[in-house]
Amino acid sequence: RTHVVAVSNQKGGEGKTTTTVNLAASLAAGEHRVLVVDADPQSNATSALGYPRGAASRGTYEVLVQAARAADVIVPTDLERLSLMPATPDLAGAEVELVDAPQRERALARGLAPLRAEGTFDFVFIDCPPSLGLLTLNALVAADTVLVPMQAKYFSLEGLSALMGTVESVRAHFNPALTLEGILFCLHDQRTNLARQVVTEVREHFGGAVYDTTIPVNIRLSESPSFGKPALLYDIASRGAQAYLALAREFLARRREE
Amino acid sequence: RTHVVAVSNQKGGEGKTTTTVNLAASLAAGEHRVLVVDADPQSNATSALGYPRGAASRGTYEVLVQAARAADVIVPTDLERLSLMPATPDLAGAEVELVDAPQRERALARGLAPLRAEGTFDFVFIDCPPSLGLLTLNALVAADTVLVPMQAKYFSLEGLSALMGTVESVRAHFNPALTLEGILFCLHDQRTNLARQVVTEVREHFGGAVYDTTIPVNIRLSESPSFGKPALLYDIASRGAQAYLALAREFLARRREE
Ligand SMILES: Nc1ncnc2c1ncn2[C@@H]1O[C@H](COP(=O)(O)OP(=O)(O)OP(=O)(O)O)[C@@H](O)[C@H]1O
Ligand SMILES: Nc1ncnc2c1ncn2[C@@H]1O[C@H](COP(=O)(O)OP(=O)(O)OP(=O)(O)O)[C@@H](O)[C@H]1O
Ligand SMILES: [Mg+2]
Ligand SMILES: [Mg+2]
Repeated sequence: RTHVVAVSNQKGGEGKTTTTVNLAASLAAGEHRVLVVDADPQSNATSALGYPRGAASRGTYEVLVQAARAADVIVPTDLERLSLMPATPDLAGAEVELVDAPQRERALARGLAPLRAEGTFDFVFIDCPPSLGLLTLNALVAADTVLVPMQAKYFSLEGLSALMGTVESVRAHFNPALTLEGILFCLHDQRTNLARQVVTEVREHFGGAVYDTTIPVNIRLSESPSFGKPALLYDIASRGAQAYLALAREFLARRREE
Repeated sequence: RTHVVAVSNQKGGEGKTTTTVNLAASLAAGEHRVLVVDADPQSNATSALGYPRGAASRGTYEVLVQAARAADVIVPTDLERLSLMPATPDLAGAEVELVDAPQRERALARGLAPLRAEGTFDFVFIDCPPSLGLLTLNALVAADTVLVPMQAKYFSLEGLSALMGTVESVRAHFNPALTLEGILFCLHDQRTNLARQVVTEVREHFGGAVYDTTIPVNIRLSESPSFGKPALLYDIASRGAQAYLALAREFLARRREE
């Protein structure tokens, strides 16, 4: 059964793309068939997986706005079991173009339905933009769960409650089955008081939803997208690559408990 | 004469809000009359200046969508010469509500026009969301210049060219007078090779537009919003507060050369 995860946080720079790319890669390296759907017009996940600006001609935009077949726009990556539905520059116009479409929040769910039916992938990860607009809404409606990367900082804490409000609203109106996959602390420097306070507060409120794995600040994670590769292909020994491999193990262990 | 600066970068988490709040505060501490316009529905600048979620009842939304008078929604902050036009939760709906309005990209320019006419402020800084949507467009059309905070990282470099493309488009269609105030490296760790490479590339392309001042990673800058204060009121001796004071001096020196 295909398990679809929206990676979302409307706060900017919390590690959504880095988590999408590296968690997906870690699962693919572990022999799971994984698809990354880049739903962000910035197309950072797309370049991080080897398709810099202009390299991909079709992708999420065509699926959302032109009802293109997902299988026709999905491309390979340097990892055998990791595939990509690219973001292209046209995607910047998708929110406007979808506004008047019937069931405009289900466009991505419709696009991914054949993949679910064919069981092509074990996991699909959708990289969302830093907003709660129509692209993020489509991801939350298409997904089984939402994974929230966040920093242990004050604005991140403020953003978390706004995001959970949106998730509740999506459950109420569009996707009652949507649940929280987990909350992941990224770019994490646990030596600071602020970080400890934020982690404590989030764990108090969300309990076991918060992953034990945290992702430390590690330069390899910001370097690897410039080579179009996930960190485990660029420097598997790095703390960053190892942290996402550990996250993948924790992610899988939790899924087995479901 | 009122000088209006849009603080913009569609890439998330590059230091827009931290720069808006702390540069504005540094100028206000130096006896300039400064207004921060929070144009981001996340309302991070608003809480960073002492108005946590719910505290402000009216603000940028009313000016944009209801043609409210700017002077009627502007509120004070803990700094005598620093004022705030708050973001409120309604602002999340502004982009949708503005879509069919006549001259929808000029709503903020119209709202700020009386302030310019009355010369109430020396400087206005507009905090933008991480997107190139209608709110950012309104800021770029209302502004004299755009200041771009960015990190010295790979995705930030990709984002810079997309942003400059948008600026060119705004100059061509809506605001021919818009110029680049400057590019500011934020959350800057100059010890890494990646950082040095990105700085070199950006300086090569943008020359003197890049500030000599860079803002280092400093925990005080992520802590101070939790106290509703700019860093110079929270810990003026901190590297973060000192860096923004230095930026303010460089900002003013450049303005005098104009
Ligand atoms: N653990 C880490 N260590 C070092 N750098 C990191 C780490 N995680 C992410 N980065 C870098 O920090 C920046 C922000 O991360 P990223 O782009 O993944 O966040 P995001 O939430 O996807 O941002 P946006 O809101 O713009 O989509 C990027 O330049 C990325 O390469
Ligand atoms: N120099 C710094 N040192 C330490 N923390 C910082 C620094 N600059 C910003 N921060 C923190 O890093 C995070 C990102 O910064 P900020 O929110 O200002 O970026 P932004 O570009 O406004 O983000 P968004 O795209 O979501 O609007 C925030 O939690 C902020 O408090
Ligand atoms: Mg991203
Ligand atoms: Mg901000």
